[in-house]
Amino acid sequence: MSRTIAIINQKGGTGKTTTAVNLAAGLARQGHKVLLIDLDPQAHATYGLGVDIDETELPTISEVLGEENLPLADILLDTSEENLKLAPSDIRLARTARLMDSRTFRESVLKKVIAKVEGFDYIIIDCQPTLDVLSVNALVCADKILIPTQLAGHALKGLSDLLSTLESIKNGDPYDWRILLTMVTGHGEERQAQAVRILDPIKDRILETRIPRTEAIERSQMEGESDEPLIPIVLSKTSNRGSQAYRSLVKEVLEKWPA
Amino acid sequence: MSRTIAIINQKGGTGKTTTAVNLAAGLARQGHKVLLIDLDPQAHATYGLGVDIDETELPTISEVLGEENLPLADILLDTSEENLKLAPSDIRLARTARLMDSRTFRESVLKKVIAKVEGFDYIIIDCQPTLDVLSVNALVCADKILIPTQLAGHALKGLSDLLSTLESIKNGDPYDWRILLTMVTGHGEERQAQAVRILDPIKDRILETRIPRTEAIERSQMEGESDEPLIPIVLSKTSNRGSQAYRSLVKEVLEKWPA
Ligand SMILES: Nc1ncnc2c1ncn2[C@@H]1O[C@H](COP(=O)(O)OP(=O)(O)OP(=O)(O)O)[C@@H](O)[C@H]1O
Ligand SMILES: Nc1ncnc2c1ncn2[C@@H]1O[C@H](COP(=O)(O)OP(=O)(O)OP(=O)(O)O)[C@@H](O)[C@H]1O
Ligand SMILES: [Mg+2]
Ligand SMILES: [Mg+2]
Repeated sequence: MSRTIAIINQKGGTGKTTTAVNLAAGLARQGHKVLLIDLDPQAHATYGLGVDIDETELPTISEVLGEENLPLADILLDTSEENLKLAPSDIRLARTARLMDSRTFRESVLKKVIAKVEGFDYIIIDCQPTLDVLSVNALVCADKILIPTQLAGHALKGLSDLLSTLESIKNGDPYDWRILLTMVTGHGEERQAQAVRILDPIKDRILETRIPRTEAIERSQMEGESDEPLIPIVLSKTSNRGSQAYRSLVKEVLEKWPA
Repeated sequence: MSRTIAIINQKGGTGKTTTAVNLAAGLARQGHKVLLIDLDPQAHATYGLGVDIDETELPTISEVLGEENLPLADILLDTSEENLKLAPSDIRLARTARLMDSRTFRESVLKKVIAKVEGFDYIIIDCQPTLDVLSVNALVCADKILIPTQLAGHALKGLSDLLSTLESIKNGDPYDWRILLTMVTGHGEERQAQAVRILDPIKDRILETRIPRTEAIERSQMEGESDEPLIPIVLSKTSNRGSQAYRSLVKEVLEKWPA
């Protein structure tokens, strides 16, 4: 039975994809069998692992959740990391999501699909920045929920919506959730201290690891001039604040949510 | 006939709300009659203008686009800026959007509603980070499209999707679009230069104004300890890089898209 972790926050740009790709790659490098499911039609996790889905005719998660009803195992791609497989996404998923909205048991389509794959210690799901049918499917599947959030006004506003949506979806089923503080900066003490005060009622849900805002992390998601594929910062040969932070996240996830 | 400007980018966290609130407030301060429509169920533009919608029983854009069919004029709120009115949003808009999906002419609901209000020089629409029925409605209404984007890998990926969606929606109708570079930093020359090279084919679409990443802008969206409402940085009494940049944006919009 694998651990399924949904990486979610309906606020845009809080570091969900960066966290999903680095957590998945980092756990795989530690020897765990990992599946990363890209549930965002914009397919940023797919690009982040160096797969240019536009250039291929390959089927994606869209054909698994849609009327084609392909088995999940049929669309899995190898990545440069031996223990990491990817279920890629593409823009067709946006249309599939609209069609899913009118199906019976639309909330459990992904859960039924995941139940048929075996051999993974961790399944990581990257979500898009809305609480639509795709995100609800991720929350239904996952027993662990990781919420990347910045120490910023707008990012904190939506947390109570997300937590009450989660509560109503889980309806008594066991689950665990944690907040990951991302893009933490050295300046702006006043603002960040204010944000931490706002989070005080749920401070025991905040992971110890904090991801700093670093240029190296921003650069790691930018294709270079040469056709080298993107490499998640956690796997970088050099040690920097960004790679150290994501390695510490991998360690903390292994402690709190062992396979 | 007012100028309708949609602020849109399906990538999350590119500075759409920050730009919508500051452009609207800046144009109003120059004496133009402005309406800001919050089309994001997360209602960040509504909070950004100091309206705590959770505390009120007020109707929002959700009741205008939904089956209640309220006139837009009935939900407009005054703001601290004399020439600026707000059409607030709230989380109910997410459910309204799902119901809109099955209506006939679902793409033109907002256009019909806006046609009935008068007296505004500019109508600014803040969009959520997806290309769903709400964003399509904004694109159908707007004759000007402003696309805030960061000089970052993921943000550039989605531009071609957005531009082809726009092309198919407008289907021959006149419109104009511009890109606004946001959160531009002093470091990371290599990454930003690479990003500008990727944008080269559409470089004449990039506005001259570039919005720097500043702590003052980030702080301007964070509620303080005291109950003072949030003030858009463009209206700040002190002059700083953030307020100057947004004042330059107001000027450039008035030049390129006069009322
Ligand atoms: N710790 C960091 N330091 C610097 N830049 C970062 C960091 N984390 C993420 N970024 C950058 O911030 C932007 C947003 O990150 P990312 O795309 O991972 O967020 P997201 O929550 O997945 O966004 P969306 O809501 O669009 O899915 C990206 O350009 C990314 O490269
Ligand atoms: N120029 C800037 N300098 C520093 N911080 C900024 C700047 N512009 C925006 N921000 C901050 O970045 C975050 C994202 O900005 P904003 O919420 O405006 O983006 P958005 O595109 O509206 O996001 P969403 O996709 O969730 O709607 C916010 O915390 C905001 O305060
Ligand atoms: Mg993402
Ligand atoms: Mg926004």
